[in-house]
Amino acid sequence: MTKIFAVTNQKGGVGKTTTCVNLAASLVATKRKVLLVDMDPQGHATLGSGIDKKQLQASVYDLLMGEAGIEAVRITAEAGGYDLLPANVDLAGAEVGLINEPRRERRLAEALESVKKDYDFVLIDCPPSLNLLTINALTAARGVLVPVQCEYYALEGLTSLLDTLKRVASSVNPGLEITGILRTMYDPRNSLTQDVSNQLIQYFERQVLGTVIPRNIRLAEAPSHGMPVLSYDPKSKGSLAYLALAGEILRRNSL
Amino acid sequence: MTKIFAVTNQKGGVGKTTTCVNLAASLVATKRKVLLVDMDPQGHATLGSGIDKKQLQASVYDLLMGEAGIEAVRITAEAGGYDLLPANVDLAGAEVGLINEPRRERRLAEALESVKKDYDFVLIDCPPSLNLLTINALTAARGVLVPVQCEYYALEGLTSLLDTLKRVASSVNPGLEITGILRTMYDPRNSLTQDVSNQLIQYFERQVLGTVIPRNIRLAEAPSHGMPVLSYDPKSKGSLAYLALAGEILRRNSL
Ligand SMILES: Nc1ncnc2c1ncn2[C@@H]1O[C@H](COP(=O)(O)OP(=O)(O)OP(=O)(O)O)[C@@H](O)[C@H]1O
Ligand SMILES: Nc1ncnc2c1ncn2[C@@H]1O[C@H](COP(=O)(O)OP(=O)(O)OP(=O)(O)O)[C@@H](O)[C@H]1O
Ligand SMILES: [Mg+2]
Ligand SMILES: [Mg+2]
Repeated sequence: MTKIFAVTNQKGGVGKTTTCVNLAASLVATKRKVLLVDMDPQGHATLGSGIDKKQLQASVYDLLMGEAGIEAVRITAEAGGYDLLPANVDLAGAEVGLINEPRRERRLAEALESVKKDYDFVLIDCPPSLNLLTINALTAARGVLVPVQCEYYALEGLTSLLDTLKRVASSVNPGLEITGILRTMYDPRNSLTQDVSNQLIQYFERQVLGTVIPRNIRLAEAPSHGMPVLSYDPKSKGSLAYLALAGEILRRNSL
Repeated sequence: MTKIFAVTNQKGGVGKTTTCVNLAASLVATKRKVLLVDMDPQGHATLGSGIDKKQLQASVYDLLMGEAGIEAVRITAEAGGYDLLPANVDLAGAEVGLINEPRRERRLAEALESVKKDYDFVLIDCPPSLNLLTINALTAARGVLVPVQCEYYALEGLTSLLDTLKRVASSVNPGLEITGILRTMYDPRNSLTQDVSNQLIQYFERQVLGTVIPRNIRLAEAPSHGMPVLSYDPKSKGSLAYLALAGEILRRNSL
């Protein structure tokens, strides 16, 4: 059964895209088939996978607007070894473009129906917002992976994210649940990180993933080379952390 | 003449809110009168100023929707010594709420008309998006302050920001120009930071501000105490950097 995860947090800059690209590549390294969906008009998951977003024949925007089928949009990201539904700035027009469309929150879910059986995992990178693009991701997903930088603003923002998850679960997607809270850019030497981490564990208990992603400059360098860190610097702390994350996700889903 | 700056970058987590709260407090320290406008439904500039966003009588949302006047919304943020137009999650409803309204991008500009003469500076904190809330901020502003973390995704995102600025300047706000590019979370020891910084200087030349905000944990700790870093730890590197920024902004505006 295909596992579809939305990787989301409306707080900006917490490591959503970095997690999508590197977890996708790490799951491929364990011989799983993976589709990465870029639902952010910034198109950073597309860029970080080595794809030139200005050269796209078709993108997620065309898919959501019903102007292209999934076969026309789907490409292979050579660097990571996974398939990709790429995005570019056109996607910013989807919110207004779909405003009067019926079932507008289900566009992605319906588009994925015909291909999801080809994959073990589908990861969806979300923009830093609780807008229609994120709602589409939450409606298509079974689980939600929430990257959290262990700082005050990122912790505080979880309340509105949880409210949104409850709303989506009680309306369009009853099966939706939290796959895990992922601590990112973790710096064990500083007490703020530890305080926030302790608060996460107190509140979310077992939902907090054991794997912690450390702050590691290789993770910030890899995107400029258009590849996941596993290809850029396989022995780096960043690579090892995302491989460990893939292992934990597999274990937690008894795979 | 009141200087109105939009502090914006659709890339998430680059230090927009941290810059707004701490530049506002630093300008107050130089005896200027400052109004801070929170245009982000996350309400982090409100929280970072020590205001409980759940207890607001009225917020920026009511102002944009025409349901409250600016006097009912404006409050004083004791900790920083500046006035604030606070925000909470209601603001997320403004984009859809204003969809069919005429002059919907000018709502903030018109609301500020009656009070802007009370201030030397108005700073507007933007959400990590190029949506109607950011367009309202860009329409109300004379200048744009762009915080940039010196990393690949943040650098890459500047192209769509520049496109948006050009569009706004050629339509609703002809006077809009870049006040400055602010390098944030700057870590001089790492070569990626230096590479990106050099690219910024090459492209933007004099628009890149001389003041650089270093990575400093005190800046991340201060918000959990509901105050600018100038009140939390006045001798920290973060405080000194934002005071220096206030000085540079004053010099560049011959004040
Ligand atoms: N563990 C890490 N160590 C060091 N740098 C990191 C780490 N994770 C992410 N980064 C860097 O931090 C920045 C923010 O990460 P990223 O862009 O993945 O976050 P995001 O949540 O997707 O942001 P947005 O909200 O804009 O979509 C990027 O420059 C990225 O390269
Ligand atoms: N110079 C700095 N040194 C250390 N930490 C910083 C610095 N500037 C900001 N931070 C921290 O980094 C995180 C991101 O900063 P901030 O929230 O201000 O960015 P933002 O651009 O407003 O994010 P968003 O896109 O979500 O609105 C916060 O936890 C903040 O406390
Ligand atoms: Mg991202
Ligand atoms: Mg912010």
